[in-house]
Amino acid sequence: LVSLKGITRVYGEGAAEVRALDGIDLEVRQGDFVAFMGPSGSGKSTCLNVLGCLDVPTTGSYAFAGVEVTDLDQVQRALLRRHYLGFVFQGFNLLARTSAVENVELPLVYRGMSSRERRIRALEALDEVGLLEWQSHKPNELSGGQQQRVAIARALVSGPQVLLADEPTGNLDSERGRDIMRVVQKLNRDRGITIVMVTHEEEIAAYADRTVHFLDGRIARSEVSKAQ
Amino acid sequence: LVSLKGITRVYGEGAAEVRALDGIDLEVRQGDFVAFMGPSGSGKSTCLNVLGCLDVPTTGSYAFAGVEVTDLDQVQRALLRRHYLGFVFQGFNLLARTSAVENVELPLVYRGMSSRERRIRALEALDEVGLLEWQSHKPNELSGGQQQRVAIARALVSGPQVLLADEPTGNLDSERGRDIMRVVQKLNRDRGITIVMVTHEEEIAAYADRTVHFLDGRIARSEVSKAQ
Ligand SMILES: Nc1ncnc2c1ncn2[C@@H]1O[C@H](COP(=O)(O)OP(=O)(O)OP(=O)(O)O)[C@@H](O)[C@H]1O
Ligand SMILES: Nc1ncnc2c1ncn2[C@@H]1O[C@H](COP(=O)(O)OP(=O)(O)OP(=O)(O)O)[C@@H](O)[C@H]1O
Ligand SMILES: [Mg+2]
Ligand SMILES: [Mg+2]
Repeated sequence: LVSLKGITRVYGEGAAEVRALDGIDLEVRQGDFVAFMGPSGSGKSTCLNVLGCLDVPTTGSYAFAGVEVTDLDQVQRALLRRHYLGFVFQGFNLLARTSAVENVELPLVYRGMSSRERRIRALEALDEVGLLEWQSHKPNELSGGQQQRVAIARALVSGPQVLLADEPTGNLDSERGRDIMRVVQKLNRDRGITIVMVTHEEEIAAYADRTVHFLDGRIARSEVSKAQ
Repeated sequence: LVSLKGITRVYGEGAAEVRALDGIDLEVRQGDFVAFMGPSGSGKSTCLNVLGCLDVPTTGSYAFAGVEVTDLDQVQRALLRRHYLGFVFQGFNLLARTSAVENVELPLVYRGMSSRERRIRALEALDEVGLLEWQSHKPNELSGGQQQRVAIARALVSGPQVLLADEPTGNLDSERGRDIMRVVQKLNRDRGITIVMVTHEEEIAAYADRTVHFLDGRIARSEVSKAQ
């Protein structure tokens, strides 16, 4: 489904150059569940952003479902994202002035769904992450972990084919983190959703089928998960 | 040093009422290192904000160094904060348009320090969290974990008497999280800085002397750390 070849992402020039990605080769098949781990600053979010068509690589090839994404323009990438992808951002990126349920409904607006249908689906997604009671709260009326769960619900509500999640349990206590991971794992097993998840917690990475380890903008090694 | 008695923090009214803190009694002595743990939404950040004079309780008493904080006005609370406290926010709260070093210098501006002295101290603080090379980067040119470390450096740069940290390692890989915890523990042991830290990771809470467990806006229990 996804094939990265020789991907680099370079910021700045000369002495100030930062090679956020420095030669990435990666294959992800439909229905895979992959975890990205690695030190702070090693390129995990940058790689996820390239996969999510939110960032364009400096060099290299990115094929998604046979389409060469680096050949697409910004409009075409936006359409691809909207159609296939759900994204949980490291910083959540919720709209500050709108309620939790309206934040979660947002991806459905593009699908030409009725407002009644959008509301039902958004409430179901919030229920799945334990936040049904909080649906009318704005982000600043929610705890850090509650905001993170709203971001997760929003990424899932449109039933995407691919879920890209950047540290989705970073602000959650262990029990809640496990609840979310069971939801995510079930989506992968029952509905074949492809998942790429950045995490720095080994117990969370263990829910994936394999873990790719980043170091200094490269992939240092890959490990298959033991416990299933 | 710090004494909370019967603290509540209530949002909304009637059926929509949220009791974020529902009767908190807590004593923290000078030089203590306390961890707050508990489920998402249980009141940890709210309690830390009350301690940090960033939020005013609905009822109850908060005595800081013998001063009744609930009797102070907003200006007096701001002065108290500036003088005694360093704060690491759950969402970092960095200034988006300024560089890492300028963000870290900010607390020192209030101390009437020369700009040369501020710069030296800010660079030392950044060095302590492993970010000296990144001092000129703006927040959007930094990874999530790097932004978190800038927030930590900023909280420490003015040598506060009390450090309040809301999930300071939530975006850091385990090794970097341990580095930060060693810095923090050293400040507590060598310089007697009082530390209250929210975390949801047991290995991080283990650096504290004791852990206070929150549940539904109350303190459910308190545990002394074993390993020292
Ligand atoms: N402005 C507000 N209006 C209504 N409820 C609020 C408001 N701010 C916070 N809350 C609620 O207060 C409760 C406690 O929030 P708090 O941020 O202290 O939790 P927390 O323990 O830090 O959670 P987390 O681990 O998710 O960060 C939450 O249920 C939250 O939704
Ligand atoms: N606009 C930019 N200009 C310069 N450097 C950048 C920019 N954006 C990101 N970087 C750098 O690229 C590197 C990789 O960043 P990335 O966000 O992918 O790391 P990460 O693995 O997600 O880290 P973390 O675990 O801390 O979230 C970092 O060193 C970061 O400072
Ligand atoms: Mg990241
Ligand atoms: Mg919190």
